[in-house]
Amino acid sequence: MINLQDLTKIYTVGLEKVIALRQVNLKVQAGELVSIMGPSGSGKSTLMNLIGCLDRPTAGSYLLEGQEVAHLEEPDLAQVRNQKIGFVFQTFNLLPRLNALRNAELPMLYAGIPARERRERALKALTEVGLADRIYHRPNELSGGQKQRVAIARALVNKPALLLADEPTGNLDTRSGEEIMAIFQALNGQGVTIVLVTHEYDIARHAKRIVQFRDGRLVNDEIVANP
Amino acid sequence: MINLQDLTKIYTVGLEKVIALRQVNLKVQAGELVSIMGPSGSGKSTLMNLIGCLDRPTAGSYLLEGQEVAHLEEPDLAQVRNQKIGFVFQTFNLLPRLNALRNAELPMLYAGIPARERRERALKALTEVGLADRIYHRPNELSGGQKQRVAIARALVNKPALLLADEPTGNLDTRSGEEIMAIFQALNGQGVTIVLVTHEYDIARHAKRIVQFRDGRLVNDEIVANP
Ligand SMILES: Nc1ncnc2c1ncn2[C@@H]1O[C@H](COP(=O)(O)OP(=O)(O)OP(=O)(O)O)[C@@H](O)[C@H]1O
Ligand SMILES: Nc1ncnc2c1ncn2[C@@H]1O[C@H](COP(=O)(O)OP(=O)(O)OP(=O)(O)O)[C@@H](O)[C@H]1O
Ligand SMILES: [Mg+2]
Ligand SMILES: [Mg+2]
Repeated sequence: MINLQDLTKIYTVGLEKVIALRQVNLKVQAGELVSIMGPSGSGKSTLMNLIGCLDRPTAGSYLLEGQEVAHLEEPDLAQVRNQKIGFVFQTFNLLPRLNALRNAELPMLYAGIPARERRERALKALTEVGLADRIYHRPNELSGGQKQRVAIARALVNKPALLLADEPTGNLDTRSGEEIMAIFQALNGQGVTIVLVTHEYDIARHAKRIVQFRDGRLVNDEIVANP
Repeated sequence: MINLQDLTKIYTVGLEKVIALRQVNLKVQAGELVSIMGPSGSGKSTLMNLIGCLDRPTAGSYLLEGQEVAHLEEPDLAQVRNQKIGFVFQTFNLLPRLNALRNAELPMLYAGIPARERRERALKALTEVGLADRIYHRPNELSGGQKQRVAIARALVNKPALLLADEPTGNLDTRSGEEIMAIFQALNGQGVTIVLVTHEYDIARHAKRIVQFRDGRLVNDEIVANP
């Protein structure tokens, strides 16, 4: 499903170069559930942005379902994103003027889904994450963990083949976090490929495989017993 | 230091009323270190906003260092905030057009501190949280945990008597989170009163007292052995 070879990302800030990812080699098979861990600043969100086609690498190759996407431009990137990928952002990225329901419906607008079905699917996803009684609240009328759960619901509504979740439980109490992981495991059971970044080992262990980053490099990649 | 009596906060969304806090009674002595825990949506950030004088209660009283602040208006509230309180927000609230250094200097501008001292203090705080090599990066050029650490540095620069930290380690790997807690414990050792919201028990246990919220109510308040 995902095949990264020598993937490199260098940011430029003024005269300074930040090597956010260095020659990352990573394969994820369709249907896997993989956790990504590593210190703050080690390149995890950068990796997720590249896998999610939100940004392009400086060097290296990225095959998504066998298609080379490293050199795609918008709007081809946008099409890949909307059709195949659901993304839960580390900082939620909700639209402030839309309520929870409208935020959750957004990916379906791009996919041309009709209004009635958008509403039904968004309601279902928001109910699943425990927000049925908050659907008309706008982001600034929601708690941190509620915003995070709207971001999760939004990532699910297009029934993506690949779900990318960057710290999806970072603002959730332990029990809400476990409820989200149960949703993810159920989706994975239905064949959705999931890559999730987390700094909490109890969350990471839900996956069968944990990949570790440090200073932009992939430094460890192991199968975990008893997820 | 903090004396909340029957503190109540009700939000109105359209025709709906959300009782975010119900008759909360809480005392925090000067020099204490208190952790606040509870499910997503249970009222923790609302409580922090009231204690931090960023919002006013619907009912009840709030004595801060013996002064009734529940009915203060801006700019008196702003003066209390700037002089006494450092706040780490759950969603960081950095200014997107300022780099890390300028974001960290911001509270000192309001306090009338001269430019050279602002820069020195901001540099020191950013170095302490491990961001010396990121001071010229703007928020969108920082990782999630780096943004969080800028928000922490910013809360410290005015040497507040009261530090309020809402999920300060929610985006940090375990080790960076422990480094932040070491900073907080050192400050507490110097007499700074600290109230911190967290959903991770390993972080909460650094405090000697853990207060639990549920559905807007304070439901448990106990001393913790061996922090
Ligand atoms: N401005 C607002 N208008 C309406 N409702 C609000 C507003 N802010 C918060 N709420 C609601 O008040 C309740 C408490 O919110 P609060 O942010 O205090 O929760 P929290 O304990 O910090 O949650 P989390 O752990 O998810 O951050 C939530 O149910 C939320 O939907
Ligand atoms: N747009 C950018 N411009 C310049 N540098 C950047 C940019 N985005 C990220 N960086 C830098 O690249 C490095 C990797 O960032 P990234 O966001 O991938 O880290 P991360 O592993 O997700 O960290 P965290 O756990 O704190 O979220 C960091 O050192 C960061 O400062
Ligand atoms: Mg990140
Ligand atoms: Mg909160």
